[in-house]
Amino acid sequence: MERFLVIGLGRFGTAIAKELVRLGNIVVGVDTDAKLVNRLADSFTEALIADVTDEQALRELNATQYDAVVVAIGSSLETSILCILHLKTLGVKNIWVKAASKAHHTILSKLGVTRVIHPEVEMGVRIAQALNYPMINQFMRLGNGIYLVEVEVKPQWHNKTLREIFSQLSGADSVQAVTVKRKTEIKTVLPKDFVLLEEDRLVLAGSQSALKSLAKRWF
Amino acid sequence: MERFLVIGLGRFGTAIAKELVRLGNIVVGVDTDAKLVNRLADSFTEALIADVTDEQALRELNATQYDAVVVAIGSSLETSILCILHLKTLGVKNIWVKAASKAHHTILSKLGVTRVIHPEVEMGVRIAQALNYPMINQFMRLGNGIYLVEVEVKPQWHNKTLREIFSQLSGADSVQAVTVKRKTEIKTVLPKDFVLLEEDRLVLAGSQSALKSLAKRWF
Ligand SMILES: Nc1ncnc2c1ncn2[C@@H]1O[C@H](COP(=O)(O)OP(=O)(O)OP(=O)(O)O)[C@@H](O)[C@H]1O
Ligand SMILES: Nc1ncnc2c1ncn2[C@@H]1O[C@H](COP(=O)(O)OP(=O)(O)OP(=O)(O)O)[C@@H](O)[C@H]1O
Repeated sequence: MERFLVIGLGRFGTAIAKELVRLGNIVVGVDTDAKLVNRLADSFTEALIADVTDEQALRELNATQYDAVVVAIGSSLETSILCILHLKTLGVKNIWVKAASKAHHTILSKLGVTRVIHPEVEMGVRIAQALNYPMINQFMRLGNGIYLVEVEVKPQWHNKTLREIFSQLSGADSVQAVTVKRKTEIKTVLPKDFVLLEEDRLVLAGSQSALKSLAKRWF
Repeated sequence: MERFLVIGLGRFGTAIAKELVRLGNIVVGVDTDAKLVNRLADSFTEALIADVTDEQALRELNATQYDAVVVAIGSSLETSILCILHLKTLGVKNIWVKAASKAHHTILSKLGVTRVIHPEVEMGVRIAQALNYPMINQFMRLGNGIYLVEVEVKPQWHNKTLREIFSQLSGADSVQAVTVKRKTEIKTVLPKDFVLLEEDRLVLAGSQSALKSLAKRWF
């Protein structure tokens, strides 16, 4: 069981803290807003009121005992930076921080943190990709321009073989069917005459350009 | 080439608009903040100053000509809701909207939009999962509790066969190796004596509980 300290209980910090609790971890949440802390008291292992720009308050939180410390303070650059400075002085090693701008990101990197997150920007990019490729439900980037994508199985593909489906889509030769999830089973051996059923989930792999040309012909 | 209208050019809206441009689409950005619009004028096909709570201004934007309209206004519930109301009156069908709270989400659903997004919450959940499973780089949910995960290939696995690796990890029998990406190649046929090399990326599939028990023994 791991222990996490989450500083700043806005939408982003609270979502992290709640999900870490759901995954079975010990989570202590900290914020200066007493009303907020009281409201969230039952959602975490512990919820504490503290001003993290005060080094003494951070020392009392015993921040080095945690597997990771998350700092999710967005609207005040000064607060976020001071907090990180104090955590580093106390010897905290694993720090994940929200950044609100490129300038904020640069300062955080110079101070030395484990990971900088821009929630709005990272989600914005994902949403744009979902708008641009409506037939792709989710994807994984595997490096060297190779992607795994999970695609909508169109009704006209039901009870058709992979050979039939791929022959309709020219340019498909550089895309491979990787796996089909059928109910609770994962099928990894996919011969050309494998037949797709209605509730199947199909995962393909290929280069970005091959998948793009496939996507344009998809709909 | 598709056409998108992005209303509200904060961090989230701007990230969507820029990524849609990068993917080769026509993108028109709209905001009431003239300074912001001027700064972003070269990043989009067009950047316009307008107050979207004014139905006449929206009518002049010809919002129905777009494949989708994104409304990325977070801090004013009233502005977001009025904008959606006008878009629906004008007959816009495909509307994706940022929500800032559960109450906001409920109202948007009642008005009838295509998709509601909580960028901070959705990113918060992803970050918590990355903190909880440090060995998993990315994942896909395939339904029925089945996941695809891309995992770190540990140095002690280099030049070892899949048989050797999986025998070290008990409980691994219910997890399947789905694909290995090696440089620009995707290997989908993975016999037990397949040897992993240093820069390989390994993708596994299994139920959440099987992957969880594997993860705990991983490190
Ligand atoms: N000095 C401080 N010590 C502890 N908590 C603080 C301090 N300053 C601000 N906070 C808290 O951090 C939380 C998040 O801060 P803020 O509102 O700046 O972030 P945000 O990025 O706008 O939030 P969201 O995650 O909702 O987008 C708030 O609940 C605030 O009370
Ligand atoms: N009536 C309006 N018409 C057009 N644009 C507007 C209107 N009201 C607000 N905006 C713009 O919407 C943008 C985003 O709004 P807001 O700051 O409320 O969202 P946010 O969710 O806090 O942003 P972020 O994406 O940075 O988290 C701002 O740039 C603002 O100028």
